[in-house]
Amino acid sequence: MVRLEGVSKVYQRGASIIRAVQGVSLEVAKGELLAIMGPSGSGKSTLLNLIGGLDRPTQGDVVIDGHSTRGFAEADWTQLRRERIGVVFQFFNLLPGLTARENVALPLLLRGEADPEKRVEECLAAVGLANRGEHRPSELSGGEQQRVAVARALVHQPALLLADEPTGNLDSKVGREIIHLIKTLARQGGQTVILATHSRSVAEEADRIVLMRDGSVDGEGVRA
Amino acid sequence: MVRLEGVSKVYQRGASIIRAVQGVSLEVAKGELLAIMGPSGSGKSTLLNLIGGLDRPTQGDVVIDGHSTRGFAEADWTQLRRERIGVVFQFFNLLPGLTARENVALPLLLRGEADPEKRVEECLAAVGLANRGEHRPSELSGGEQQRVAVARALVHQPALLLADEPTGNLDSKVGREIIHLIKTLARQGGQTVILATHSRSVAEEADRIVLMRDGSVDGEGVRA
Ligand SMILES: Nc1ncnc2c1ncn2[C@@H]1O[C@H](COP(=O)(O)OP(=O)(O)OP(=O)(O)O)[C@@H](O)[C@H]1O
Ligand SMILES: Nc1ncnc2c1ncn2[C@@H]1O[C@H](COP(=O)(O)OP(=O)(O)OP(=O)(O)O)[C@@H](O)[C@H]1O
Ligand SMILES: [Mg+2]
Ligand SMILES: [Mg+2]
Repeated sequence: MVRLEGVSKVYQRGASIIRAVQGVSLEVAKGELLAIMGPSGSGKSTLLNLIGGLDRPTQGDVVIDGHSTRGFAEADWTQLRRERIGVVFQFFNLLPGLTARENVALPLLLRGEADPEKRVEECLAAVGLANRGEHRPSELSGGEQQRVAVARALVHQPALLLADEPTGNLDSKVGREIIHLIKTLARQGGQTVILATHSRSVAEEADRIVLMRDGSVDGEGVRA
Repeated sequence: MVRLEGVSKVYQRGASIIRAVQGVSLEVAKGELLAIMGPSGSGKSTLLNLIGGLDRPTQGDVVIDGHSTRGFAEADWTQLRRERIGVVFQFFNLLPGLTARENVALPLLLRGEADPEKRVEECLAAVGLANRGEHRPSELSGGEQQRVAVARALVHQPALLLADEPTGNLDSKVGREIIHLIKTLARQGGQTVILATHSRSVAEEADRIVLMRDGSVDGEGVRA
């Protein structure tokens, strides 16, 4: 499903060089659930953004479904994301002017689906927000906004889910429910999941855990 | 330092009524470190916002240093926050157009301090970001942005610190360092700290833990 070949990302600002990701090579099989752990600033979000085409690597190649993305234009990534990739951003990126229901419906509307209502209500209910569909992000708590972001990333049943700290603003009980939801849907639909987390108990739900430190990963990781 | 007398906050939107905070009475002594825990959506952020005057209660009174704030105008709260209250928001509220250093300096500049540099560098170093002062929030990781927000809230040595999930985007090691920093500074300066958290290990650093559920607190809480 996903293969990284010597992927690096370097930010240069005047004299200072920040090596956010350094020579990461990794393979994630179809249907696998991979957790990435690592200290604050170690490169987790940068790596997820590179895999989802939200940022371009300085070196190396991101191979999705056997196809190199090295020559991808912006429009190629947009189409791939729309059809096969769901993303839960670390700070949600919900559209403030839309209601929770409209935010969740967006991936389906962008694919031209005429009747997204039923699927949207299912996803809102699955994350415990059945009766909050009419509220805008500013009227929801931090954890409720995060759950809307999770519902939005799952609504179009993407082949690949990239989730950046999907339970960071949740209490442990609701956090467990959300991870079990992601895991159940992934098993049912054969989805591949790559998630970044600071929580040990979330990482232990994965098939494999990789550790990042200063932009590089420690080999193939360990069985969770 | 802080006394809440039957404080409630109700949001009304057409037919739906959301009781975010319901009849909370609580006293926090000067120099005390209080932790508030509770499920996602239970009212933690709303309560902190009411204590800091970032929102107005529907009923009840927020008493700070023995003075009722019932008659406070916007300008009174602004002055009180500028002089005596520091806030770490759940989603940071950093100014995107300013560097990390400028964001941290802001509370001092607003008080008319001419030479904030030395104190600003101390705070950036204290949160582990000594060499990132020139970067803007968009160039920092989630956890790094959170640490800038903590440094900004501490820089003017406020009498009262309100911190909403101050370690939510940090790994456990850096999270522990930040809480110990807050605790040490509070002990040295006699500061009162009220923090909301989903992390048991953070809450255990406090003097007392109060639980919120559906907008109300469970009495006086327990000794941590
Ligand atoms: N403007 C608003 N209109 C309607 N409801 C609101 C508004 N602001 C907050 N709420 C609701 O009030 C309740 C309490 O929200 P609050 O942000 O205080 O929760 P919290 O304990 O901080 O949760 P979290 O741990 O998820 O951050 C939530 O159910 C939220 O949806
Ligand atoms: N535009 C940028 N310019 C300079 N440095 C950057 C930029 N974006 C990210 N970085 C740096 O790259 C490093 C990796 O950042 P990244 O966001 O991937 O970390 P992370 O592992 O997700 O951390 P966290 O757990 O705090 O969210 C950080 O030190 C960050 O400051
Ligand atoms: Mg991150
Ligand atoms: Mg909150």
